[in-house]
Amino acid sequence: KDILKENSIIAKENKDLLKKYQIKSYNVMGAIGSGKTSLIEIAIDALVKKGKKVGVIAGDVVAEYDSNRFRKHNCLVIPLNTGKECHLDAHLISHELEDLEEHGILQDLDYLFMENVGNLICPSDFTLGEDKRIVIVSVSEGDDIVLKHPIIFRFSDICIINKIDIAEAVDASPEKMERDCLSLNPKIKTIKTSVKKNIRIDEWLKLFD
Amino acid sequence: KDILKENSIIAKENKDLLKKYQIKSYNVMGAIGSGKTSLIEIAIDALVKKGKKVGVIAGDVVAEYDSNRFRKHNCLVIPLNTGKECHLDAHLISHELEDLEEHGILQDLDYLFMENVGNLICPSDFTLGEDKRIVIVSVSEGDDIVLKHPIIFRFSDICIINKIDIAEAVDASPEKMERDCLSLNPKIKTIKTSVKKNIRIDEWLKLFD
Ligand SMILES: Nc1nc2c(ncn2[C@@H]2O[C@H](COP(=O)(O)OP(=O)(O)OP(=O)(O)O)[C@@H](O)[C@H]2O)c(=O)[nH]1
Ligand SMILES: Nc1nc2c(ncn2[C@@H]2O[C@H](COP(=O)(O)OP(=O)(O)OP(=O)(O)O)[C@@H](O)[C@H]2O)c(=O)[nH]1
Ligand SMILES: [Mg+2]
Ligand SMILES: [Mg+2]
Ligand SMILES: [Zn+2]
Ligand SMILES: [Zn+2]
Repeated sequence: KDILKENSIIAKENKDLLKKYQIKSYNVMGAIGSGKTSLIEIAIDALVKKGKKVGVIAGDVVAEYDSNRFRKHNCLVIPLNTGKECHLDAHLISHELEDLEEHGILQDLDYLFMENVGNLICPSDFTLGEDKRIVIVSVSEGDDIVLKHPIIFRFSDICIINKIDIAEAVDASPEKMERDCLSLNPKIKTIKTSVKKNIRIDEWLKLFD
Repeated sequence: KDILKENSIIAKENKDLLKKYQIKSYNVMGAIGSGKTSLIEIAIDALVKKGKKVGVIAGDVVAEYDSNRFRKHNCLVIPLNTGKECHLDAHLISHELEDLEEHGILQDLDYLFMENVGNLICPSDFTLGEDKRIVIVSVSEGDDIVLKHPIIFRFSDICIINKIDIAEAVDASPEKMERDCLSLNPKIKTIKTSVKKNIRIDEWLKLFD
């Protein structure tokens, strides 16, 4: 489709721009409420502690809920109201990147996180120019969620299976979810985490070394 | 937009067709894994027990996961592969209804459930011809989920806040979610349920009396 072709052209431009300034970038996708913001917040804190400069583009449907959470951290926050858009696209991102470059801010960044709209369908079609694609699901969505949405897992580099502390309470098997990820995409890296109980958060952080 | 105008025209035709045969219909929307299929299954069983004829249109991204769950019940199952569609639309539904009418099956139904794609953004724009719009969210999505997606709650008749049995485990307040629904839409009917612990399932079933 023309829209997708157009998007990949702009995504390539975004990627080149980020590479020019040696910025590591992450497209963080996932189901609604799976823990995207929580995990990004944790990554930001750890990177800032190591003296890194971090930016985050926060896709909020309305208002600035996630942007406001990111603002509590020592990072650059770029709010993006997505409204009726059910996915971020390269065009939206390119505007923000060009703005930041003009203001001389982009050049300073070491890391850029982009929190996508909560959706396991559309974001797979629209790359943004990221280095790594992360998809975050949680056990509470049901452990058939991976096989129910094969495309996004096939086209992601990393899958986080979050909220494993409540796996029993929702009758879900994180191991099944992990197996399903690998069956769809043998090259995907999986981590079973709990933000609440601090399980494998160190492995999450290792992704950004 | 033309697409939306076109959709409402077809939705009206669907509505008229369902009214012609006195079929009560429900557009069941909600977040991924919030409990849509589980709650519809429970409704089907109760209605079948009362001698009603029930049909369900199951929107599955791929394969027939939800359709296969519905097949275990004594109802008519219409599988619908939505693929990259992030919402059901009136056009898809009209095809199914016309098919059923031609085969003399539609006429027999008393109830029709339509399980929409897991998505809190796009389905609000696309009515299907339903009598009632139900949106199902669960506490595990975070209790800011309602205010984060105002449109779908403004345009729904009923909101189910599910999985209240794990509210504490995910630090969410079902009461806040309920208040937020009513603040956006004073006329919305809310029920705080747990499928797992059988909380207020009787109230869920009362909706279909
Ligand atoms: N029990 C438990 N709850 C968690 C965990 N991680 C996140 N949560 C809760 O899940 C809810 C959603 O977390 P967020 O970080 O806002 O998730 P999100 O994916 O950014 O949500 P959206 O941007 O709205 O799609 C919050 O109430 C968190 O407290 C976990 O590991 N265990
Ligand atoms: N703890 C708990 N788990 C629940 C409850 N209701 C549903 N679940 C679990 O939540 C998961 C998803 O339930 P489904 O009925 O498949 O949800 P859905 O909205 O149809 O999911 P999709 O169609 O994939 O978007 C399953 O693993 C259920 O066992 C509840 O009230 N409490
Ligand atoms: Mg978020
Ligand atoms: Mg379902
Ligand atoms: Zn979409
Ligand atoms: Zn959409």
